[in-house]
Amino acid sequence: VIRTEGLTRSFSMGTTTVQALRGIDLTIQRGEYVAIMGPSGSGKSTLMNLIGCLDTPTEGEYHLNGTAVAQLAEHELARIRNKEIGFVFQSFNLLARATALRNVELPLIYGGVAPRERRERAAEALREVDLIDRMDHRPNELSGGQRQRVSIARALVTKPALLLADEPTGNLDSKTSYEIMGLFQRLHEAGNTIIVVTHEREIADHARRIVTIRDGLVANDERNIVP
Amino acid sequence: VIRTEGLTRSFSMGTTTVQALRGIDLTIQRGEYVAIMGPSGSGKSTLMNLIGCLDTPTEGEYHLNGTAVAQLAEHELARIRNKEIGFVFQSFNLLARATALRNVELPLIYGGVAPRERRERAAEALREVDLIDRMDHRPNELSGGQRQRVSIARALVTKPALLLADEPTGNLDSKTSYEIMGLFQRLHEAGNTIIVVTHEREIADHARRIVTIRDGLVANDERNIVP
Ligand SMILES: Nc1ncnc2c1ncn2[C@@H]1O[C@H](COP(=O)(O)OP(=O)(O)OP(=O)(O)O)[C@@H](O)[C@H]1O
Ligand SMILES: Nc1ncnc2c1ncn2[C@@H]1O[C@H](COP(=O)(O)OP(=O)(O)OP(=O)(O)O)[C@@H](O)[C@H]1O
Ligand SMILES: [Mg+2]
Ligand SMILES: [Mg+2]
Repeated sequence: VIRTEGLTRSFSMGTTTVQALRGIDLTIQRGEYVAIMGPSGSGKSTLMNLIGCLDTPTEGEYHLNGTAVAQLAEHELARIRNKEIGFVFQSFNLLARATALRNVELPLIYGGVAPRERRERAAEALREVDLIDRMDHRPNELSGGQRQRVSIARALVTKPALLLADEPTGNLDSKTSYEIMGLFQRLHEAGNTIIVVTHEREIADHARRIVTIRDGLVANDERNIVP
Repeated sequence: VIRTEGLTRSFSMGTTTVQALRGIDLTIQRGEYVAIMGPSGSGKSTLMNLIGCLDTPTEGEYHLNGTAVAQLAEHELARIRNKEIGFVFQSFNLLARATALRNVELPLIYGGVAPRERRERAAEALREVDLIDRMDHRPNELSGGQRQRVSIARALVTKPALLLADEPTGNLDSKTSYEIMGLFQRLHEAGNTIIVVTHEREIADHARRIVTIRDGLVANDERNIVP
């Protein structure tokens, strides 16, 4: 379960302060499928980075599975990020000097999985995003959408209990997007929690709940009847 | 006018070769508004980089305004890229250590515009993409869609005769996308040529012609009645 209270994140820049989040109260149960929408600059990625334990709030509380994240030691946070959370970054965040396969293997390397098993699982994840024939390409030898799909494969390779996907289809054509949403659906049906940031309504419509962020606040939070 | 004949681009990777473009014949008249669509990995960005004189083909010919680009000296290519072409990159390509304002000023610095005028024109371009209040932020202090809009402002600041925009709205919500398409429309109405790569039909529908690329070839090329 994800529970935030009064979650605030400010960035101080010299003389001015940018308030990216101004007090977010949000509860997401285990196994939910939530879409987060809102205008460019409204605070969606900032919220995802806090939920994913990649950043700390300026004020407010964040409880993950009943534990206050602020109280957790760094090694415990690292364990949660590696074993329980899969993160698809809006800017992909791939290692420039590693092949597609190596990038997908990374979470398994951190998790201490044996080399042979991790290569097989990484290859399988690349097969699922239809990129097995690009496994030896480095990021600058891939198209924009292919880089995005490598980043998706990396997030899915650990079959995470919580998938956080920030604009996962921004660079993909409709057919490829549809295939990626099918992968998310399968992860969801296995009982995992999915949170997707998107600006595309067709993508949000796969979720059963749509949260709208505007100017750092929750503007709307409604159930979505999946068409 | 843009005219390509048998345009081919191959990437050799050790023992294998990836044929990104397999012979593209395309003619685009001055003042046209063309959308390029196609699956992820089909060759759209590779084609845009060739049209924008940022890359050279493996085979085939490319004539820009009646001149064979292959015959042009580097300083002449640099002049064309700076004065006549505006490029919105799929991965934004902003300078990490420069502010938003400075990034937008760059083409004007290369073009030898006086400091005061170039700052005013760059600020005006940022105002047009609704980012004047972020002009002092560096890229890592901006949201994904804000970085994209800085990259759009940089491409528009020279009021280019040819605008090449590669997935310009991938990270933008509908309202912001609509505003950006309004800016492109204005540039088009002033008689300039616009080529937009997109996977969103609503974006392609602003163009009067849609070219579909599939597996490195032109699969379809049709007039589009703007709704
Ligand atoms: N430097 C390179 N070395 C090897 N292969 C490359 C290189 N650049 C691109 N490719 C390959 O060429 C093909 C076309 O790439 P391109 O970037 O043009 O596709 P695209 O249509 O823009 O895709 P997307 O919609 O995902 O951005 C891809 O399959 C890609 O893997
Ligand atoms: N490191 C930072 N320093 C200063 N301001 C920042 C920083 N990171 C983000 N911001 C600002 O905080 C606000 C929220 O950013 P955020 O990335 O969360 O937006 P977003 O909703 O994900 O937008 P997009 O849809 O464009 O990706 C933006 O206005 C941005 O300029
Ligand atoms: Mg974002
Ligand atoms: Mg591309």
